[in-house]
Amino acid sequence: MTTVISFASQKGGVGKTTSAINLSTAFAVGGYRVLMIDLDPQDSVSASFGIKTASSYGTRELYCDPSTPLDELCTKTRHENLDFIMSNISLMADEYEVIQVAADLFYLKQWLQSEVEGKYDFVIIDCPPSMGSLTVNALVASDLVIIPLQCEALAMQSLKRFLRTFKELQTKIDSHLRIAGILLTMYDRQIEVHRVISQQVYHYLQGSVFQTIIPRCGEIIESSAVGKSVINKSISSVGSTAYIRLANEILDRFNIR
Amino acid sequence: MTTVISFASQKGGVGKTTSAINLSTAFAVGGYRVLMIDLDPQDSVSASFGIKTASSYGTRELYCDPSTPLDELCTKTRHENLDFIMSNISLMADEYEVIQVAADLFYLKQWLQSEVEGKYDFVIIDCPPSMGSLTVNALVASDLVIIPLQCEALAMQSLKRFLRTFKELQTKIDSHLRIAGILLTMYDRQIEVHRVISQQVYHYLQGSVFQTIIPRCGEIIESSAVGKSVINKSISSVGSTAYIRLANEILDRFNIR
Ligand SMILES: Nc1ncnc2c1ncn2[C@@H]1O[C@H](COP(=O)(O)OP(=O)(O)OP(=O)(O)O)[C@@H](O)[C@H]1O
Ligand SMILES: Nc1ncnc2c1ncn2[C@@H]1O[C@H](COP(=O)(O)OP(=O)(O)OP(=O)(O)O)[C@@H](O)[C@H]1O
Ligand SMILES: [Mg+2]
Ligand SMILES: [Mg+2]
Repeated sequence: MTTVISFASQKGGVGKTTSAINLSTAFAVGGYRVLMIDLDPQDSVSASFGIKTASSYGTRELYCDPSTPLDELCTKTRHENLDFIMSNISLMADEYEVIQVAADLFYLKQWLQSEVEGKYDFVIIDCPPSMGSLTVNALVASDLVIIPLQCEALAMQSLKRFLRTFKELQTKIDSHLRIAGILLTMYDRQIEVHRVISQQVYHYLQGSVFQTIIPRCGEIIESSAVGKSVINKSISSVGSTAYIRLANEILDRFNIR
Repeated sequence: MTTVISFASQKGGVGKTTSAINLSTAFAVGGYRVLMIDLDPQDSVSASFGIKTASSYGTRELYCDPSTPLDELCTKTRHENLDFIMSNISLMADEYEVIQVAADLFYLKQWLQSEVEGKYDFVIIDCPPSMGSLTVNALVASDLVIIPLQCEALAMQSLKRFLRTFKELQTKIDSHLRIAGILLTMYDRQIEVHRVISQQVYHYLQGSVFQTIIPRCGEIIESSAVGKSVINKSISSVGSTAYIRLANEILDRFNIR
């Protein structure tokens, strides 16, 4: 049984990539086999793992040359339990080609079912900051959709729009779509706006907010600068502890253990 | 003579909207007539000005019903010198329709020349966090392209990719495209990564970095939460002072006064 998790948000810079990297690492360290997929043309995942050489295969082949075997699509990381499919759609022409195929919103779901099901315990997808066809591919393919939220006004406004669009997708595309929860990220309890907005989120969305809150954490910025997850670089930091707690909360809350 | 300025970056959450809002306000307070255009489906500009009611006209009509008169497209702000065109492409169907028209990469440039030239001193465009057709429309239409940069590793990696794509645009679409400069935002000199990355940027990009640096500033978070620019809410804050200094640097550096 493979559980597919997506980190999605139209708002930029809210911790989608950071959360995807660190949750993947937490599961890999915990003994689960994890495949990450980077759907963001920015290619942040490889930078986060300190991988500088562009792989010859990745997201482009997943969409445009599906006969490429899975183990050729994957790039290895320093963890034996963690592989990832690099976002190699850096040229505008590649991106354009991929988006044509992704217009079939069920493409990724079908590919995962036929190529990946059973080979990994988790598939974790990092999405670009948009609501375009690649993000919708990820939402439709996911068992759990996690929405990182920075507790600031513009991110809150963007979340409201995202939830409206999500409802549109549920009625028009796939009624099984479900949000697993909202994850508060970069939280600084000394900033009043953060306290006020987090209270609003709990008040309006109660059960769909993860109990685990990811605090603002300097070691996260440092670890990303040296191409490591914060779990690898500073295991006792508040950031690392929070992501390990999140992994456990997900295992418990969704009976995955 | 109307000067068109775009804030563009594929990286999310680096201060594109915050910079567009505050530079617009700085120019308006200084007596210049300013038109903002929000090309981001997230509609962050209206939230930043505290405008809650969706306007019936905006970016959608600019692209899909160009016979709509300019003054009907505009939403007024509390400044008499500052109007904006709201991003009213919140439904997926609207976004899809606009993107079809924006496939003509010179569309916005031609619309500005025929409808806006001479009516405002500045047009300031807020872009979405992507390198899609709406962003390219803005780049092609701009006299000055400003790239906000957060001094963290993932933003730096994304900047490198953005500059590569920009070169592709210069050779394939429009050789006149020029970057006015890179604007360091949310800078916190107590964070070592911020100091190291800002040094790298100065070293590699010298003349194309604005002297003005926008520091991390709590009042910016607060002002956005109450729907005001930081210049309106806390004129003496470090954030407000920095954006006023940026306005002056732009006027001097590009002989606009
Ligand atoms: N808890 C945290 N504390 C401090 N900094 C953080 C934290 N989480 C993420 N960051 C930093 O904030 C920046 C934005 O995070 P990240 O790139 O993961 O967001 P994103 O949503 O993936 O952005 P994009 O929308 O561009 O894909 C990065 O520089 C990252 O290192
Ligand atoms: N100098 C600053 N100091 C502190 N916070 C800031 C600063 N500039 C912007 N912010 C806050 O950081 C968040 C991201 O800024 P903003 O939304 O302007 O970035 P953006 O690049 O427009 O994001 P997106 O990619 O989603 O469009 C906002 O909540 C904003 O209030
Ligand atoms: Mg990301
Ligand atoms: Mg923005």
